[in-house]
Amino acid sequence: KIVFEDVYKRYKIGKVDVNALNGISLTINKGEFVCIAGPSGSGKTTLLNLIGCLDSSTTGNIYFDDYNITNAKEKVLEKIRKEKIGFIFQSFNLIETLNVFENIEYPSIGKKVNKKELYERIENFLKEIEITELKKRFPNELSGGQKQRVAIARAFVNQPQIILADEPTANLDSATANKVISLMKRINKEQNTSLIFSTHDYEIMNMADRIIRIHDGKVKGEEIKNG
Amino acid sequence: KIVFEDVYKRYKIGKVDVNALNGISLTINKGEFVCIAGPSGSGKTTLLNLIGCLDSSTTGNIYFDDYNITNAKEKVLEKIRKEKIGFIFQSFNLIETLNVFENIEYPSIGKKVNKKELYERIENFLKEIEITELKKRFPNELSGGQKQRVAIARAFVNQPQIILADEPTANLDSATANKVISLMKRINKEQNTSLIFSTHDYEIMNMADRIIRIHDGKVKGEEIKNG
Ligand SMILES: Nc1ncnc2c1ncn2[C@@H]1O[C@H](COP(=O)(O)OP(=O)(O)OP(=O)(O)O)[C@@H](O)[C@H]1O
Ligand SMILES: Nc1ncnc2c1ncn2[C@@H]1O[C@H](COP(=O)(O)OP(=O)(O)OP(=O)(O)O)[C@@H](O)[C@H]1O
Ligand SMILES: [Mg+2]
Ligand SMILES: [Mg+2]
Repeated sequence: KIVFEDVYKRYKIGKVDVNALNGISLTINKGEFVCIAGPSGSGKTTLLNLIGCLDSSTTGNIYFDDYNITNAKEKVLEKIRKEKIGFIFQSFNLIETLNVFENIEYPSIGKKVNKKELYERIENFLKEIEITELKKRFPNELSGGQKQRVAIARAFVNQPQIILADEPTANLDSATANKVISLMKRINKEQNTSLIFSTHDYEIMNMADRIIRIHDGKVKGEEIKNG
Repeated sequence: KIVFEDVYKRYKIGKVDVNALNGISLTINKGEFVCIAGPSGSGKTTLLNLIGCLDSSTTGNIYFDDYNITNAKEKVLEKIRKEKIGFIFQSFNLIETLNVFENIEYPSIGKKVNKKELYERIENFLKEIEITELKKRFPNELSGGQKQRVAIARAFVNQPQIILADEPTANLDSATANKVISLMKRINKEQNTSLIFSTHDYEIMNMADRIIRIHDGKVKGEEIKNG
């Protein structure tokens, strides 16, 4: 469960203050599929970065599973990121020196996992999102949408509590996007994984439980989809 | 005018050949607005890279304004790129050490242009796509969609003959995308600038004169929109 209490994220550019987040209060419950929608520059990536403990607020409080993480130490934040959250970034962030399989395996490095089960899980994801034949390739040998699907598989393979995805289908054609989103929705229901996505894609929004609309760093509205 | 005659682009990965382009023949006429549509991995970026003289075919011939550029020297290709083509890349390719204004100005560096007219043109683009207040920012101080719009303005400001755009609205919300595409369409008509876009966006496809559908590196169909 995620709670934001009047959160501001302010950047200083020269003498000007830019409020990327401008007094955000919200609650996201475990197992929910929430879409964050809004125009370019409205604060979606910033919001996801704060939920994901990748950045901190300027003011306001953030709670993760009832624990106040607003001023938590980096070690605490890192533990949450590694153990509880899977990320799909707007720019994919694949590691150029690792192949597809190794990129997907990477979040599990250092964890006590059953290797056989892990590799089976990876193979299943590769197959479901149709990138099995790409598994030995390196990121510079992939198309944009292929990289995006690798980033998607990597986010899920560690079975996190929460998936944070920043425009996860922006580079995918409609048929591929539908396959990917259906897979995600199924994981959401079977494993009670929370999905928090920013998106401009109406088809994703239609699949969500709830849409939170933001504009100029504020929540402007909310819509329950499957109540 | 662009002509492809049975063009193949083949990569070798280990012992395996991958045909990114698999026998493409096509003609694109001056002033046309053409969309290249197809699923992820179908060859769109590869095709755009060859049209844009950023890469070369494995086999087959490519003509630019009736000149065979298939085996042209790098100096010739560079001249075409600098003087005739504006690019909007899938990953934006902004220069991190230049601010927004400088990034947009950059393609004009070294050309004999009237500075006053150039700066006026830049200011007009900034205003039309609503990024005026961002002009002193650096790329790491921008959202994904803001970067995309900077890349768009940069492509147009030099008044090229052809704009090549690889999914130019992938990171934009619908309203912003419509503004941008309307601007592009207007330039297409007023200046007879050819627009060659890859896209998954049906609204862009609807605005094009023609859609070329590719799949597994082959042309699979074509649709005249505004005949
Ligand atoms: N540098 C490369 N080395 C090896 N294979 C490549 C390379 N670039 C592209 N490919 C392969 O060629 C095919 C076409 O790639 P391309 O980037 O043109 O696809 P695309 O249609 O742009 O896809 P997307 O919609 O995902 O961006 C893909 O299967 C891709 O994996
Ligand atoms: N590092 C930064 N420094 C300064 N300003 C920033 C920074 N990151 C974001 N901003 C600004 O904060 C605002 C919100 O940015 P954010 O990236 O969250 O938007 P977004 O909703 O994700 O947009 P998009 O849909 O274009 O990706 C924007 O105006 C942006 O320019
Ligand atoms: Mg963003
Ligand atoms: Mg591509």
